[in-house]
Amino acid sequence: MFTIEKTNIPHVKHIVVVASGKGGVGKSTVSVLLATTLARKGYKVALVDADIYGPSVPKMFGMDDEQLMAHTVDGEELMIPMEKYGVKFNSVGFIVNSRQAVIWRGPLAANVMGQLFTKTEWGETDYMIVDFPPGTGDIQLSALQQYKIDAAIVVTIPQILSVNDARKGADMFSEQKLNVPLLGIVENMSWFTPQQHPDEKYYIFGKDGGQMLASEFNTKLLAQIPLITEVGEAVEEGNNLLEKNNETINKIF
Amino acid sequence: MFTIEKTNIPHVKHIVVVASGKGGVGKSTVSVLLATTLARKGYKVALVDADIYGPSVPKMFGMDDEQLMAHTVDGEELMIPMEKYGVKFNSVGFIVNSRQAVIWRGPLAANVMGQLFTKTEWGETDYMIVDFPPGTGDIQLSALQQYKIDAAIVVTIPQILSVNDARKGADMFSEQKLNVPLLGIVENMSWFTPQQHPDEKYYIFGKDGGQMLASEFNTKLLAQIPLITEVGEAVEEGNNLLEKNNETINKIF
Ligand SMILES: Nc1ncnc2c1ncn2[C@@H]1O[C@H](COP(=O)(O)OP(=O)(O)O)[C@@H](O)[C@H]1O
Ligand SMILES: Nc1ncnc2c1ncn2[C@@H]1O[C@H](COP(=O)(O)OP(=O)(O)O)[C@@H](O)[C@H]1O
Repeated sequence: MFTIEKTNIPHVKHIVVVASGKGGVGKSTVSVLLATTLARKGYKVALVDADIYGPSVPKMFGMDDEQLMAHTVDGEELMIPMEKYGVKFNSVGFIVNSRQAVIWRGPLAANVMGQLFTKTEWGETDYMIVDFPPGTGDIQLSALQQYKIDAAIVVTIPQILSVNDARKGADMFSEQKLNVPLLGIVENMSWFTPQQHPDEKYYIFGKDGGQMLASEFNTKLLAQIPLITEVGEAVEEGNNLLEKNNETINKIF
Repeated sequence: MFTIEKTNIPHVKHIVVVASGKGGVGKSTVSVLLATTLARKGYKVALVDADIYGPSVPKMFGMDDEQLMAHTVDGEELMIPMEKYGVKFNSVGFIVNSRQAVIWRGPLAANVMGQLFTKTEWGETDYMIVDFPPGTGDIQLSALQQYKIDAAIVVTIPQILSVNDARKGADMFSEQKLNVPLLGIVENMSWFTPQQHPDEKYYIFGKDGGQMLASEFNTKLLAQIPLITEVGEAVEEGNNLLEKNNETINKIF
């Protein structure tokens, strides 16, 4: 039987893909949160912003206008990743001018994602977190077939109505031949507690979607992340608040 | 000079595209709100759910499991649109099994969108609202080149950081040769007011992004829509609350 030989990424111990069924559920936010949390625990972390449709990792780190550098190592030109809060990161947004509306086709997407994975000097890495393009098209499938991914996390909002979209995201990993274990579901935007009313919880985006999806796929609900204004404004401040709020994020690994 | 002959959609007076730079900002919600508001004012309204990546209009109307019917008119087979709250609608989700993860390529997308526009029996229509696929790829560009679109609305959230994505959406219409007038910007998820604290406003997703984008493109900020839990749960209930809250929605046309 013919099996696809997967590309291994040298010096990286674990590769975790963060995926979603549709955009805007907080997948990039969760990717950044996961990466910075792991870095804070002392792990060597690489964050690959492979979200070709809307790479937002650089601006979440406040480094949108930075210039990526490259240098030659053993005759091969490698990009030098950016670094902040103990996380090394590279982004589609640095390789392709993210102000342009790029027409993404399979070969271009595979080429650019390949550069992020194998033409970036990541160095010894414990966890590589991959902020995946939202949705479930052939671009996502090809990447999952090509690289050895150790685990996947699917991000959803609590809305029962939007669980349908998230389900497609989770389905993508249960493809037998893909062999990518679904680590669990992260439910984001789970409730909102106003600062001046710490005992109140408002379920603006519904309830229970994360648990329903986790049960359906026989996997864990890894965390429920509330809406916190600072998360959208300043990643470090947002992450500090989320960590106080959310001991579970710390338990994911 | 060679100009593309645009396809006119018979019996439809005005076609308005509702677009966004990225998913999850509420484009489908705004499309549904706009359609039901116009229907309530007595206009004949058609809602085209062309959001191929995540068609959500049927479930917003609670008609996800309905079967689309077709009949033959003058030898041509036409789909009969669904109808609710005075709005006629058809969706990619009825034509293609939306539970499947479809690999969307240009020709397939153009074919399915073409069926929604020209193989659906819309009848005499004052306003056709088009829930566009999010983003700015060649699928969106091809549709804008092919059909005569009278106006475009771009939906954004207030986050200054996400205005970059919305800007690409607005840029798409300012392409000289496309000739699609940008009617204005709708800012969604502008604040949250807890029911028990009607004097408080929480800017969970930031502030000012909509106005900033409107000024940049020399167009109007048509409306600011607050976060209202019922919007995600029951479109009619949500729309009633939004209309009380938001006289501006009524002034868009
Ligand atoms: N828990 C949260 N609290 C407040 N804002 C959030 C939260 N999660 C995400 N956001 C905001 O919601 C928007 C969408 O999040 P993002 O991570 O870009 O989603 P995705 O990657 O799924 O498209 C961004 O403006 C982000 O700052
Ligand atoms: N003003 C609002 N208040 C509360 N929830 C909203 C509002 N606008 C959108 N939503 C919810 O946010 C999610 C994304 O909205 P949707 O219209 O599907 O976005 P898009 O079409 O841009 O992907 C849905 O769960 C929807 O119910």
